[in-house]
Amino acid sequence: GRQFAVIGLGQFGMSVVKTLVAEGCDVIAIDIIDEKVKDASEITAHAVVIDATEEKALRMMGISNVDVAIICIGQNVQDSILVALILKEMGINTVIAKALNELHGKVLEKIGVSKVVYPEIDMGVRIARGLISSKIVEQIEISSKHSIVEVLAPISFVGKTLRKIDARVKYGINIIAIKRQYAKVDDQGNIIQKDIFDITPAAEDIIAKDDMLLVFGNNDNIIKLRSLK
Amino acid sequence: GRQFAVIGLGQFGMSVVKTLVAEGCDVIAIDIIDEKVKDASEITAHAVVIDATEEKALRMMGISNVDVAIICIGQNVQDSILVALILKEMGINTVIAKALNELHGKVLEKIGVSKVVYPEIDMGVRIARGLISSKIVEQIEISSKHSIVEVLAPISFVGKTLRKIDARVKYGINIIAIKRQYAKVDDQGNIIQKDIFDITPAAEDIIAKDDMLLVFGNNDNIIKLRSLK
Ligand SMILES: Nc1ncnc2c1ncn2[C@@H]1O[C@H](COP(=O)(O)OP(=O)(O)OP(=O)(O)O)[C@@H](O)[C@H]1O
Ligand SMILES: Nc1ncnc2c1ncn2[C@@H]1O[C@H](COP(=O)(O)OP(=O)(O)OP(=O)(O)O)[C@@H](O)[C@H]1O
Repeated sequence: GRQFAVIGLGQFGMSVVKTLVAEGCDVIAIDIIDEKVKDASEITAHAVVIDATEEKALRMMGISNVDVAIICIGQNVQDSILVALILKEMGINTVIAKALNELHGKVLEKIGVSKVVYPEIDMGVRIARGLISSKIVEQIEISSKHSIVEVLAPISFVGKTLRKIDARVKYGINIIAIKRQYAKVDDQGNIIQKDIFDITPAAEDIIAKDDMLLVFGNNDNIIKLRSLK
Repeated sequence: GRQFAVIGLGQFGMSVVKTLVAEGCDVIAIDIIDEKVKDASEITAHAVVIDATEEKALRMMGISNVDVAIICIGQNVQDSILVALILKEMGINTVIAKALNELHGKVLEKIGVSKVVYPEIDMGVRIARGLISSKIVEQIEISSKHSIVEVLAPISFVGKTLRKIDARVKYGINIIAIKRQYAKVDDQGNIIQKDIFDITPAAEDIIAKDDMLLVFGNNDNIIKLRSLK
């Protein structure tokens, strides 16, 4: 199985350790502060106090054998960069690091960090998108070539059963849910729009005008579907 | 359209503002520091310098009319809590706030904040899960009741066509992809496992032993599927 090293046990680092351990992964947890390592030792057997900028100390811990290292040092940009350099020079396959700001992140990328994390910025984007999206889902990338995405039903589908549309054969996509809006009057006499979802629709279900289709398929087919009239 | 207020323009707050504005939303951006408001004014027309703990100042800005307020004050826990209290008493429908730690978060929930965000902790979980998952997808919650998840093919499915299994009718789930492993010899003579994906599988496709099924459906049905033999 793969071995992980987490360097820096702030909130981000500790959260990475907890999640990896909860999934049964082998994790070495490192911090320069005793207290943090003590807390981590309640979660993983391998928790050590090390200044990660000291290459000898890292090697003695067998860090050069891990498959993935996650650097979670935030405020001390210099240490974060130095540790990244050391780990890449040691030949560790995958090094992931959080960055304090974009300049920090750019330097980490130049060193060979494969993924730079900006927790505050990334979560800001996610929270904002979650607020805007009244869709079931905006777009989820399942792999680099396939997605799940909501698409307005093409006019040519309206009035037809799913069986007749034969989406899988004709368009290479799978319609996994249909969202339809209907108007409802609330207890103050206001008209409000409500959504109904037809999940795993039946072959006999008929598409109506303005239905939103939750669709799964490869990205090229999704693009073609969107340009259908 | 809905109106948003973002209070506190650190990295998290600024990211929320940028994302909302990029999606065409109406955003009031507030901070006590001139410089931050000046940066925000390049993104949104409504950017004001206010101490958000001063209710009168908030009311003069028309904050009581927004539908959603996002409090992005991090270090100053007292201010964050006071602002949350003021906004809920003003009757703002949805108040979201980031929290410095779990105690801070619990207090915010008691006040009526509908969603508490822990950027460092939440991103730690996401990054760790992304590292572990060699599956197409671990589990994606589509709504509070439906998910997309990878499931080992039950023995009773093996050797049958999808048509015969009739998953949608019999089990209320939609098999949207099949992942199968096969052994391949690399150029050094090592045997390596490779995955092949059958996306939007045909009705005549036959399930093999150890196939992983990417399944969409409601959570109860997914649980039942998992316990099938
Ligand atoms: N050279 C180092 N070697 C090992 N650990 C280090 C080193 N420098 C910093 N750390 C540790 O990294 C951890 C996280 O760093 P810091 O608290 O600066 O980041 P942060 O971004 O504020 O953390 P959080 O993840 O809570 O947001 C700290 O526990 C710190 O002791
Ligand atoms: N009473 C207040 N009224 C308005 N703005 C405030 C108030 N108190 C703090 N702020 C602002 O909130 C912003 C974010 O706060 P702070 O920098 O403490 O949080 P942070 O968690 O470190 O930010 P980040 O989102 O970058 O992680 C700051 O720009 C600060 O000026």
